[in-house]
Amino acid sequence: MSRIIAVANQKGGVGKTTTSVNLSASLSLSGSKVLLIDLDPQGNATMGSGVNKNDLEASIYDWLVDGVALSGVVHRCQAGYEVLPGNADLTAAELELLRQDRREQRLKDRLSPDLDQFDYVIIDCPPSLNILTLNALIAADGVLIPMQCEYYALEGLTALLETIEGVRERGNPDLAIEGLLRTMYDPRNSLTRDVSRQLIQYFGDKVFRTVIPRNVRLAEAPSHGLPAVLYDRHSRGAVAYMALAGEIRRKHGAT
Amino acid sequence: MSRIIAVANQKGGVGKTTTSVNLSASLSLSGSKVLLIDLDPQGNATMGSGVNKNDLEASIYDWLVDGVALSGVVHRCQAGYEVLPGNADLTAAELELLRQDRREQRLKDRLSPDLDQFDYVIIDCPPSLNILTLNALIAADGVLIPMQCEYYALEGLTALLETIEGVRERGNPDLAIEGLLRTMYDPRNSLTRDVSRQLIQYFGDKVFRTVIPRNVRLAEAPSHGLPAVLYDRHSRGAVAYMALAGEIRRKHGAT
Ligand SMILES: Nc1ncnc2c1ncn2[C@@H]1O[C@H](COP(=O)(O)OP(=O)(O)OP(=O)(O)O)[C@@H](O)[C@H]1O
Ligand SMILES: Nc1ncnc2c1ncn2[C@@H]1O[C@H](COP(=O)(O)OP(=O)(O)OP(=O)(O)O)[C@@H](O)[C@H]1O
Ligand SMILES: [Mg+2]
Ligand SMILES: [Mg+2]
Repeated sequence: MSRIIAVANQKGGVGKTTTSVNLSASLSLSGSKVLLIDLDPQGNATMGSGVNKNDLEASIYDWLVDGVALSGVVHRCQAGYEVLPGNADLTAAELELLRQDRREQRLKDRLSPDLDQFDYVIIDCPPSLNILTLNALIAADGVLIPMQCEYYALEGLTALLETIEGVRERGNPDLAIEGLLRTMYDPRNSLTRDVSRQLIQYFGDKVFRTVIPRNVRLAEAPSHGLPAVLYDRHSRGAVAYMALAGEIRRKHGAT
Repeated sequence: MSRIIAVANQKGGVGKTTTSVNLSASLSLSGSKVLLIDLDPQGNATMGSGVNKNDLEASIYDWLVDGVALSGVVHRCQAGYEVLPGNADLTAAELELLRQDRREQRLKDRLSPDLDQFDYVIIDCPPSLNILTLNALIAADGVLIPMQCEYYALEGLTALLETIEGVRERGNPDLAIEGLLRTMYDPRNSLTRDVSRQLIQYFGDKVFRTVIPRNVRLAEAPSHGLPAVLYDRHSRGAVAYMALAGEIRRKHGAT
């Protein structure tokens, strides 16, 4: 049974891509078959996985809009997971989807024939609650919410939770919250500790025990086209993402 | 003569809102008449200016789409600038604009009757190259590009510069680059220094001399509904934004 996890938060720069790439790599290195879908026109998860978004024969646009087979678009990455690469063509896909019927279900429909090949499908979402993110939420079993422990990120949670509630009513009643992941966590910073305390107060065990520290190796790894778990596997950032993968596998019975 | 500055970068979390709010406050405290426009459905610039986005009688939607007069929507803030508040209704405005004819010119058209009341109009853009950001670029005299000195932000510059070039061809030939602003700058971090060197190499004097340091007071101020230049005017973050306001005023002859 495969599990589809959307990594989403409309607040920008909270660690969606860093989480998607390093979680995919960590799950893959511990034996799971993983597909990483880059649903952001910025194409960061693609570049961060070592695939050049500007030099693709086929991209997620061809698969999502034109119906090209998955096997004709994916790239296998050094850490062993497959990536469905994205680039600026996704902006055109957004406008194209707005014109169609079942426009929110498109990703779910396109995924179903290939789903049984993977244990996990990880979807990196853009910083917006647009039709692309809605497609990810309709297709997903769970939503992983990366959270910088700062005011604007906390303030934006309400809108995200309302959108998730709306998706449950409109097409995906079983959409669960996989968890809230504290990222770029700096324990010396009282604002960070304060927001973290509020998260645990409101969300309890929906907050992952694993906390991702601020660690420069996580920011350096993408320029080498590698996840941190390969670029510097003993770094605090890499170790934290391996721990996150373990926490997720235990939740769903390791696959 | 008023100057319209769009603060834009599709990369999320690079400091667009923090720059918009603190630059508006700094220009206002040094005597300029300033309008801050919140064009992001997240409504962060609105909250960061002390206006409750969830309790508005009228928002930017009413002004932009329904043609309500500016004086009926703006709020005067403690630092003296006016804010045109935004909230999630902007997502509906986006879909509404896509249906209209002069859809990219709407903001420019709506601004022109009130422009002579202000020395500066600062537009906080969402983390996307969508119809809202396009409206800001069509209306603007200059684009201020906040830049975190990290790989994904550097990598995303090409797409942003191509969009700016497209806007010059399609409707705003005089659109200038106000400057690239290095934000959350940590000089101890070799990745930051490295990316900063590349920015100066490619963009020369288009890179602002003023550098905004990473400073926790900038992240704390929004939870008090205040710009940092009021919350803690002697902090390194506040001083840097006052210096940026000075650099911009000198460029255009202080107004
Ligand atoms: N734990 C961390 N420690 C240090 N740097 C980090 C960490 N996580 C992410 N970063 C860096 O912070 C920046 C933002 O992270 P990232 O791009 O993953 O966020 P995002 O939510 O995907 O952004 P966007 O909203 O643009 O999609 C990147 O430059 C990344 O390399
Ligand atoms: N110089 C700085 N030092 C420390 N923290 C900062 C600094 N600038 C911004 N921040 C914090 O970093 C986070 C991101 O900044 P901000 O929200 O202004 O970026 P943005 O580009 O507007 O994000 P979005 O893409 O979501 O609109 C916020 O929590 C903010 O408080
Ligand atoms: Mg991202
Ligand atoms: Mg912002």
